[in-house]
Amino acid sequence: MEILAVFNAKGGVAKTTSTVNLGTCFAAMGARVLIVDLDYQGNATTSLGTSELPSVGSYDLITGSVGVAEVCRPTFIPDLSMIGATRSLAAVDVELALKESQHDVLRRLLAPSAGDFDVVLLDCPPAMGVMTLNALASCSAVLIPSPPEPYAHDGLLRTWSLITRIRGELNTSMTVLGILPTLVTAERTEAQEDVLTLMRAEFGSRIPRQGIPRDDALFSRAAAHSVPACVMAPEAEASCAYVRIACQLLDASPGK
Amino acid sequence: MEILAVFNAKGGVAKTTSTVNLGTCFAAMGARVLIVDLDYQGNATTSLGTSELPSVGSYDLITGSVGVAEVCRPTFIPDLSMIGATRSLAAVDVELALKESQHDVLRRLLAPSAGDFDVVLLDCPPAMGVMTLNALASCSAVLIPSPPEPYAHDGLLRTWSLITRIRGELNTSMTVLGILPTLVTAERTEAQEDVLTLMRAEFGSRIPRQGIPRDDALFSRAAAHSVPACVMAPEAEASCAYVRIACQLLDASPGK
Ligand SMILES: Nc1ncnc2c1ncn2[C@@H]1O[C@H](COP(=O)(O)OP(=O)(O)OP(=O)(O)O)[C@@H](O)[C@H]1O
Ligand SMILES: Nc1ncnc2c1ncn2[C@@H]1O[C@H](COP(=O)(O)OP(=O)(O)OP(=O)(O)O)[C@@H](O)[C@H]1O
Ligand SMILES: [Mg+2]
Ligand SMILES: [Mg+2]
Repeated sequence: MEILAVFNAKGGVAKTTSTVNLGTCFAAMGARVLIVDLDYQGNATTSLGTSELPSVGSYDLITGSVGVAEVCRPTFIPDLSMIGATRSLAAVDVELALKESQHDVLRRLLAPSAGDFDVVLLDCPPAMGVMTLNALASCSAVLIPSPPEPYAHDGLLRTWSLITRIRGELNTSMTVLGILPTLVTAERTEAQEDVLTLMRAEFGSRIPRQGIPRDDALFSRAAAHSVPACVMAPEAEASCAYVRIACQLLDASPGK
Repeated sequence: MEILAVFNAKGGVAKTTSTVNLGTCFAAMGARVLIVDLDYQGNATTSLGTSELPSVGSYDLITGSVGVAEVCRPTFIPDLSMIGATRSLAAVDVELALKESQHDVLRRLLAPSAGDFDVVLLDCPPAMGVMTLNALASCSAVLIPSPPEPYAHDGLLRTWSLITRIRGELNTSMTVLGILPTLVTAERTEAQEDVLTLMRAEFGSRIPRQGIPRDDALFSRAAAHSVPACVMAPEAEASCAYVRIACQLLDASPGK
């Protein structure tokens, strides 16, 4: 079972959108997929057929009051299950900080389900808090969505140094699957071109040749209907880009 | 002295961009302005002429080791000063949580400077953490940037209920100056139009008739050069929109 954390400290870079669409693509390719929403905002939870948050979810799992079976729910997509977010996640950092040496408690809680899932995707909040620490210490691989924008580039560098530190101290087997350029506009501005060039110089082959194109109409419609974009319009350029990236990730992932 | 918190729990909605551009407009209109960067990402700090974070900043002020005078720095914009973010802000939530009944410590720390500034702008991180709680308990007014997008609309409703709760329990004199539609594309998609209609139905006159138009070229260039967009291109439509909003806010603010 591969546990893939989707994280970038910067807000609004398409972490949730990438988690939901890649999860859908992996399931369509025959993998048994679980998405765990670790962000109290619950955007991943409301992107897969329901607009309500569940009564029990990832917070209850992490604080130890229930097991995976009690919080895991099927979605309308075959082979794609979800452990949703609940409002109590806003307090999870304090709960986790009080537990002694439980940095990778998420990995231990998910381990009994290794026979049920091939891929687990963790949607992280835009914060370097204790929940994110746990996700990065628990995962086997990490994907960093990042638009070619100056603020996001600052966030990418900070995120990179945090991941490097966690890999050195807490999770030596973690691999960085890559940096995914998102929200890439068709006619890129000069500053966006500069950031993209800088990203390729800094991270080389870790950046796929093509990122995910911006498509406001598709993604705002998909979010409004709680349906992943690649289900709503499978032939759209952005959907095809997610399919292509999903194929590349499945090929690259250590736990294939 | 008016303390204006700029907050929305959702990430990437132009909190920092609005803080920096409104601060610049207020200063140009003759107000003495202070921006306090409360987000460890430090995007506001690197938007006003420097790309480096200072050695001491808002974290040191909040934890009580220095006063405003030691952390307040002028920017290249006349009458606009900045208390920058430092990396240690990532740990500020735990520090603040351990201080008994200090929910509005920020207000008390800024109070001695009431004679030096007319407007203080607080750029908040995309989180409902203890730092945000302090900013909302300390401010005299709050502005909520929010793009007409389904996820951001969810964030807006959650942000609204948090603000209502804090106003009831900790900060009865706080006013909500408004909800600022940001990243408003010229040709709005149907889902964006629906969200905008919903926002107007829910919040009525709290939403200005015109929001801030999206202008990727201008804002990515401005961020790359550490210059506010309304300085880089004062005649651009988005810059004029920030000027118009700044005028409306100055007229509406209780502490004029
Ligand atoms: N390729 C795309 N084209 C257009 N809009 C997109 C695209 N990908 C995502 N979006 C939109 O961009 C916004 C930010 O995306 P999303 O919420 O997934 O980011 P995030 O990193 O998860 O945010 P947060 O930091 O708040 O968790 C959303 O409104 C989403 O619908
Ligand atoms: N009117 C606009 N047109 C185009 N791009 C914009 C506009 N306003 C902001 N941006 C860009 O959108 C991105 C998000 O803006 P910003 O970083 O200010 O949001 P934020 O809410 O402060 O994010 P965070 O939640 O990470 O603190 C940035 O890349 C910024 O340059
Ligand atoms: Mg998200
Ligand atoms: Mg910001």
